[in-house]
Amino acid sequence: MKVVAIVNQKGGVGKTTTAINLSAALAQSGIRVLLVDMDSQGHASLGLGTPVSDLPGLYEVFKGSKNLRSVVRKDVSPGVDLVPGTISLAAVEHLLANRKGRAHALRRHLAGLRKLYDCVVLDCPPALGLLSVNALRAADLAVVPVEPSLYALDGIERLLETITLLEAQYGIKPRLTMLANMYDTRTRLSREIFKALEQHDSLGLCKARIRNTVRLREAAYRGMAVVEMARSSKVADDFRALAREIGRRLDLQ
Amino acid sequence: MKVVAIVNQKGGVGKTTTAINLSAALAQSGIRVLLVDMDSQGHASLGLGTPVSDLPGLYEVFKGSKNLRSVVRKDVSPGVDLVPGTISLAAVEHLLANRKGRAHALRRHLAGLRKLYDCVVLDCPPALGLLSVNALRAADLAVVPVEPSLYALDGIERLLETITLLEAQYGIKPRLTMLANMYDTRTRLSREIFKALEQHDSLGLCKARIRNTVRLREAAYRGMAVVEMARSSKVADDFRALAREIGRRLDLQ
Ligand SMILES: Nc1ncnc2c1ncn2[C@@H]1O[C@H](COP(=O)(O)OP(=O)(O)OP(=O)(O)O)[C@@H](O)[C@H]1O
Ligand SMILES: Nc1ncnc2c1ncn2[C@@H]1O[C@H](COP(=O)(O)OP(=O)(O)OP(=O)(O)O)[C@@H](O)[C@H]1O
Ligand SMILES: [Mg+2]
Ligand SMILES: [Mg+2]
Repeated sequence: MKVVAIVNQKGGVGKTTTAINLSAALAQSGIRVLLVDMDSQGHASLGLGTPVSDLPGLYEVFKGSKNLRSVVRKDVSPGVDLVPGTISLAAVEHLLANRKGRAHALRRHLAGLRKLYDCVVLDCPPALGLLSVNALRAADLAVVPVEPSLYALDGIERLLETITLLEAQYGIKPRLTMLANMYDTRTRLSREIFKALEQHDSLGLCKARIRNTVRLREAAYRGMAVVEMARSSKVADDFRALAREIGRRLDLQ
Repeated sequence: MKVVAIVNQKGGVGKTTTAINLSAALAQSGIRVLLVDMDSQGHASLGLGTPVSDLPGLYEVFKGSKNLRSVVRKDVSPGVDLVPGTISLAAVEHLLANRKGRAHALRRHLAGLRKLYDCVVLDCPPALGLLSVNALRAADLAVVPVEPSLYALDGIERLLETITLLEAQYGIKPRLTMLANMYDTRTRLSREIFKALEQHDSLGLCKARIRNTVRLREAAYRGMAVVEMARSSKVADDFRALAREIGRRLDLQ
């Protein structure tokens, strides 16, 4: 079982959109996928038609009152199971703050699901707190969506600094890759920024890129993955290409 | 002196873009403006050409080792002074957590600047922690940028719930208004979502709307407000209209 964390402390770069559609595209190619919504705002859940709830979730699992399998919702999208984002996630920071092994909680609980899934996708919140740290610790690969803006470029450098600190503090060293999102060949800023990112000296860029299209917002609005709602669209091709690329990198199936 | 908080726990909806350009547009009409970057990622500062630093900032002010005036940078944009976002802001949550009056720290410190500025604009991070709570407590008006997506609609309801809790807990009751951002008349989803928001039963929508345009990303990339970089562009008109509308609501000047 391989684990992919979708991480970026910058808000609104497309972490949730990537987590949802990568999960659905992997599942369409026969891979058994668990999507874990690690944001108390519950957007991965919402974008697949499952509203945020006060049902038990990761918080209750970390607290020890539920096991991880019992909070899984089956088939929120064909072939995709979901651990929903719950309001109680907001209290995880506090719960784990003084615990020994606080960065390893997610990894330990995921180990119990090894036989059930080929791939786990983790959707992280816009912060580098304990939830994102747990995701990075559990991950075989961390995918960092970037949008064509100054803030995204700056965010990458900050993320790399944080990852260096995490390595020193917790021994965390996931493989990292950037993913170009909201890619628009017609605007010069987009071409310029992604060209600069291609030449980054310590971080690679996925070959697959996700184009800027209102279809992604429409799909979320209807609670479906775009590879399900608009199977033959160009952006569905983008996500299938991403799924194949990540599948090869992680040796899935 | 009036205080405007730009708040929304959803990431990437345009809080920073609004804070920067509203500040610059107000200043262009002769209003003395202080922009306070309340995000440890320091994007309001970055978008005006002032990189995030480890210089003293709000954290040191709340800690008592600096007064607010001493951390102000003058004229980062014509007529706009800035309290820069600093890495140390990340520690404010922890610093204030157990203090009495933890929601009022910002309001107290801002009071000392009453004679120097007509308007203070607060750029909040994508979370409803103590920094956003302090901003809401200090604010005469809270502006909530919304983008045309399901997540934005859901975010609004969550924000309203939180504001109700804050009122019970701290007596916070700012006037609230939404601002349509990334407005695109050509896409049906955008028209549909903003039409739904116009009819919200407890929250109004500003008359001014900010259109979806790459110019805003270009301006941030060049460290300038768009009303300075592209004075006669349509989106500069949008921000000047917003500045006039907010100026009237708050009786500025
Ligand atoms: N390639 C794209 N083209 C058009 N819209 C997109 C694209 N990717 C994401 N979006 C839209 O941009 C908005 C932000 O995306 P999303 O919520 O996935 O980002 P996020 O990084 O998860 O945000 P947060 O930091 O709040 O968790 C959403 O409305 C989404 O539908
Ligand atoms: N009206 C618009 N048209 C086009 N791009 C926009 C618009 N508003 C904001 N953007 C761009 O969208 C991205 C996100 O905007 P911004 O950083 O202002 O959001 P934010 O709410 O402050 O994010 P965070 O939650 O991370 O603080 C930026 O790259 C910005 O330049
Ligand atoms: Mg998200
Ligand atoms: Mg911001």
